[in-house]
Amino acid sequence: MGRVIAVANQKGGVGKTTSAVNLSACLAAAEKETLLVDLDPQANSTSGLGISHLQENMHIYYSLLALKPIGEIVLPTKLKFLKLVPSARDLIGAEVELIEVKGREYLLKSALSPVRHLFEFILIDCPPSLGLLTVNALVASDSVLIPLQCEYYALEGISSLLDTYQRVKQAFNQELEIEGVLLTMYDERTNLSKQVADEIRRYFKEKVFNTVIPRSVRLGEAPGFGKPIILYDLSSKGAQAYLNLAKEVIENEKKS
Amino acid sequence: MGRVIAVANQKGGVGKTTSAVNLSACLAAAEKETLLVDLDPQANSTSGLGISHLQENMHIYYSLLALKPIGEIVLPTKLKFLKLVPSARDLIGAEVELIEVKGREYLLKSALSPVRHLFEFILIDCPPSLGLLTVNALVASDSVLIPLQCEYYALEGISSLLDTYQRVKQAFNQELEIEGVLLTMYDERTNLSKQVADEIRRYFKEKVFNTVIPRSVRLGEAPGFGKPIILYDLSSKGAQAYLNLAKEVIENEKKS
Ligand SMILES: Nc1ncnc2c1ncn2[C@@H]1O[C@H](COP(=O)(O)OP(=O)(O)OP(=O)(O)O)[C@@H](O)[C@H]1O
Ligand SMILES: Nc1ncnc2c1ncn2[C@@H]1O[C@H](COP(=O)(O)OP(=O)(O)OP(=O)(O)O)[C@@H](O)[C@H]1O
Ligand SMILES: [Mg+2]
Ligand SMILES: [Mg+2]
Repeated sequence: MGRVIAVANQKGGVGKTTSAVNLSACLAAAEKETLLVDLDPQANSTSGLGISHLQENMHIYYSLLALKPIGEIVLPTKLKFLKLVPSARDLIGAEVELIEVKGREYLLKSALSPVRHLFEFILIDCPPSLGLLTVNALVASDSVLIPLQCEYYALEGISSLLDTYQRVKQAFNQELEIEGVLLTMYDERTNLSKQVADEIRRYFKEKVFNTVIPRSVRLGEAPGFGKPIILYDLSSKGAQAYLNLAKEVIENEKKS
Repeated sequence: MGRVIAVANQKGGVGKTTSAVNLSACLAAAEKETLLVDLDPQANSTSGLGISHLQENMHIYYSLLALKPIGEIVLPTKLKFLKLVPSARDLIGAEVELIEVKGREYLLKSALSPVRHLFEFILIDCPPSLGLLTVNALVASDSVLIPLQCEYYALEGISSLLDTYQRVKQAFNQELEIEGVLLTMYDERTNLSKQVADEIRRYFKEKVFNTVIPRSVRLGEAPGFGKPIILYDLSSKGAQAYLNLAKEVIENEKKS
């Protein structure tokens, strides 16, 4: 049974999609069967992997409503061991529409259960909110990976995120753990990055990944070509960082 | 009657809060009576202006539910002509709780109507979503200011944002216009910024502000001190840019 990891943080623009796309690509490069689930109506993970046109109704919204089995909407990507469950704008209404549905917190968990055994890692890219979509991701997951930008506002959101994590753990998913806190967009030239990183390490201690993702324009360029960083520029700092992160995640999986 | 401007974009981390805080501070520095409304449960505009502890129930959530008049929760700031309507984490539940309330799209508009005449500019900082809070902001506003990061993923979200803008304009607020599109975190050393900026200008033409906000670490440091950039480092590129933006907004207001 593979490990399901939600990539979540309600603070916007902290590197959730960049981490979900590139970590899943690096796990696939290590020949781990990997599935990336795009649970954000912005569908950035979907375009970040080069998928631009979807067939009508062939995306996650229809699987959440159990209208289409996930096995039918899974797409191949440019990497042999990486598959994608795409998202689309229709998902925008889901946060409100799913409120009335029975067992609304478990919709993703039930949609994923028929395919879980096919993958060693399943990553879920979450939208910037603590609404029903993110709650569904946390209920369906074994652990949550928290990207944290080394900026002041990013620190402020931590306690809300941990409240939601605790609430979901107690009410819906006792097994849920923290996979790790990932420092992103770290700029070694600024004091701001150093100060915020120190504070995050004081707060989360050994839960902070050893790998730190540096600010690197190549990471920002890659989505424009629909490629993860290892296919766009393998020699870049960003690619090396996400390859190291994948090693850490694989090591952690072996230990658990 | 003052001008009400929503600062909105569902893409996360594009500079909504940074623009709302610093534009409102610069308008206040030009001695325009200005009100900043924090409509984001993350309450980043609130802390960005140095407000850390709120009295019990003295924030926007209670005004949306018409339990407390906005006049009672407005707070002074370090700038004489700038006032703040603070936010708090309680607002997280609002997107769902307000669905059942009659006239749910007009809650902010009605809450603001008793104080509109007191201010020349009212800015509303929106959360990274197109849910009921952002819809409330658009219904209450004369115009929307759209911060756009010069990054690839930021381009992708434009059409959803314009769809919501059109929908709100037709259904709830015919007067709603686009105040302008603001290019943020522009890094002149990278092709990525130039390419994305060119594409945004092709798409939005004269709606793009002449002022471009450069990437500047001082803008990221200022919130840690609870100060807008003009009080933290007036000589910085970021401060000069937001002062120029305030001039443009004041000019536009005179013309309309
Ligand atoms: N390490 C990095 N170096 C440089 N740019 C980065 C890095 N990580 C992410 N970016 C860029 O920063 C922007 C924000 O990242 P991303 O979209 O991954 O964040 P997010 O948390 O998924 O945002 P949202 O909250 O909207 O879902 C994107 O344009 C991305 O390309
Ligand atoms: N021009 C700039 N130069 C450098 N850093 C910036 C700039 N503008 C914003 N930032 C920083 O980038 C981060 C994102 O900006 P901000 O929080 O204002 O975006 P937002 O759109 O309000 O995010 P959210 O979607 O979470 O509400 C913050 O840490 C902020 O300090
Ligand atoms: Mg994202
Ligand atoms: Mg914000």
